[in-house]
Amino acid sequence: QQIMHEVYSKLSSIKHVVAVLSSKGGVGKSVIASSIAIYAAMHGKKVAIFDADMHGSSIPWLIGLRNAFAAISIDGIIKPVERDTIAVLSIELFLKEKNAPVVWRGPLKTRTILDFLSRTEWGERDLMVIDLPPGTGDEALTIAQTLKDRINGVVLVLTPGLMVSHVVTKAYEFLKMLNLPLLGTVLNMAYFKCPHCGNVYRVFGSQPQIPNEGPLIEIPLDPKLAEAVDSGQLYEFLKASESEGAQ
Amino acid sequence: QQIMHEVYSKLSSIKHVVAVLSSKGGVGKSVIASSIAIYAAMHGKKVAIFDADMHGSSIPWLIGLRNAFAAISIDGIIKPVERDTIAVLSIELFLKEKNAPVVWRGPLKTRTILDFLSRTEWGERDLMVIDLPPGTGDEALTIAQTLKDRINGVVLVLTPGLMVSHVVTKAYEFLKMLNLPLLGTVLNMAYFKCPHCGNVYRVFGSQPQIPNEGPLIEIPLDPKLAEAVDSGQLYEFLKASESEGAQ
Ligand SMILES: Nc1ncnc2c1ncn2[C@@H]1O[C@H](COP(=O)(O)OP(=O)(O)O)[C@@H](O)[C@H]1O
Ligand SMILES: Nc1ncnc2c1ncn2[C@@H]1O[C@H](COP(=O)(O)OP(=O)(O)O)[C@@H](O)[C@H]1O
Ligand SMILES: [Zn+2]
Repeated sequence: QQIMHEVYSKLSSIKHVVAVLSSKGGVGKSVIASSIAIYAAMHGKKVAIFDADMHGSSIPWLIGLRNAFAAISIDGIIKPVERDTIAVLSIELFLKEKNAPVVWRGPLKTRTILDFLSRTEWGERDLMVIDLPPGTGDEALTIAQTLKDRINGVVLVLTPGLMVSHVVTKAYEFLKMLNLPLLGTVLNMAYFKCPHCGNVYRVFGSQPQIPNEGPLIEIPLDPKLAEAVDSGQLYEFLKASESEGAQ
Repeated sequence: QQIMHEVYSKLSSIKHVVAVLSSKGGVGKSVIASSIAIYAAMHGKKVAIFDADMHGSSIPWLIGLRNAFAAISIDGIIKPVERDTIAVLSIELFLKEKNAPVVWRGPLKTRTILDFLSRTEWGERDLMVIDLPPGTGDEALTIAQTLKDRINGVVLVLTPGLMVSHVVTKAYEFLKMLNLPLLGTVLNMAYFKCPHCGNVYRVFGSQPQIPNEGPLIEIPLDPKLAEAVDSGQLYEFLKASESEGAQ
């Protein structure tokens, strides 16, 4: 189909494509996706990050571009917004009123994702990171079906707790169904270490029970990370604590 | 339209309808929705809970029905699964393989929600709680448009942090757009109190900045609640700690 051809040609100058997925919301997908992009940029890579979450797009906020606007030229070409060597595209960058909800049904979300992928000039990039919304619906399906030959790997994100493991196991099954390679799993908010007395608590419950393919990276629940996110300073936070580097 | 008529007739024996919404995932919507239903049942009310989250349905797990199955009779009538005085309906109750992902696009999700609402025999109920998935997409839109004259109020759930506030403000706008009344807001995981030294930490960042209409209820990040959820013992946990009662 014509649009697939356009998508592949627009992505032809991107070396690697990684998607960040979880069937569960609020586990830290956007923070992890942004951290991967920022970390790669800190190591001299040219990066693109595509926010496929139409209803809760947080990528511009996390990259420090919360008040930026993307533009579409009269011939329909979309230019992403850049910060250092990271090019960002998100529906949020097109909202005049940043608090406005995107109240769209599936077909419109799908068409917008295909529009974004087929009309954006990303330029030369070493890596593209795709942040997916929670669930295995229109967005994840469209990205998986459109980019199945381009996605090099998927990072799965979850938090502790058996109920969350149950829901995130569905994401593993989704990857198998669509033949997408799993790069590794991030167990986020794995524990909280009291800064005062040093006691460690698994605040969200048991260790996950998930099909354990590839590396498992644990990230603690860290109030300093939350503060950095609050103030849109994730970039600065990661620079200062090189060790936190998610991937 | 014919289906609207069927929906209203199936809900005619339900006194109040409350929806639980957040444009952000993982904030505790399912835990709050289940807690409201369990709390009402503990006080002698007849309750129904409808899980409109197709991709991450956790309600059967939370009500202690994770291995239960719902049935459809040959004339197409759906009977919810009951525990005490709570009737539960969720896509999860129809999955033979409970780990299977529901990989559906918007139109199929919409049709399933309308099917569930127009064919389920709820019986006499004092209260119906509707758990919505994150976002302002097909599910929230279908429920809001179909039940706009039946929904008595919406409970909004969020966690601390300015980025989450930004995304959840979109849910407030959504309620205004659709003229749905706001009952109150639950600030979940508001703080963590170290069981050992008593220090209190706002692990997710700043107090939310949201349009503050109606009461704001704060619930702490509580490892005991997470453990109860893990083992499907939310019912027992709430009974034991009457004080925790969410609403
Ligand atoms: N390890 C962590 N420690 C503290 N806060 C975190 C951590 N990871 C994520 N957060 C916070 O949790 C919230 C949800 O993260 P987000 O990346 O938006 O999740 P998702 O994209 O899965 O919905 C954000 O407010 C973020 O600041
Ligand atoms: N106050 C709390 N303290 C500890 N854990 C909580 C609390 N509220 C929710 N959780 C845990 O957080 C996770 C997400 O909750 P859930 O209700 O599934 O969120 P949502 O429905 O918004 O995606 C679950 O594992 C649940 O056990
Ligand atoms: Zn302590």
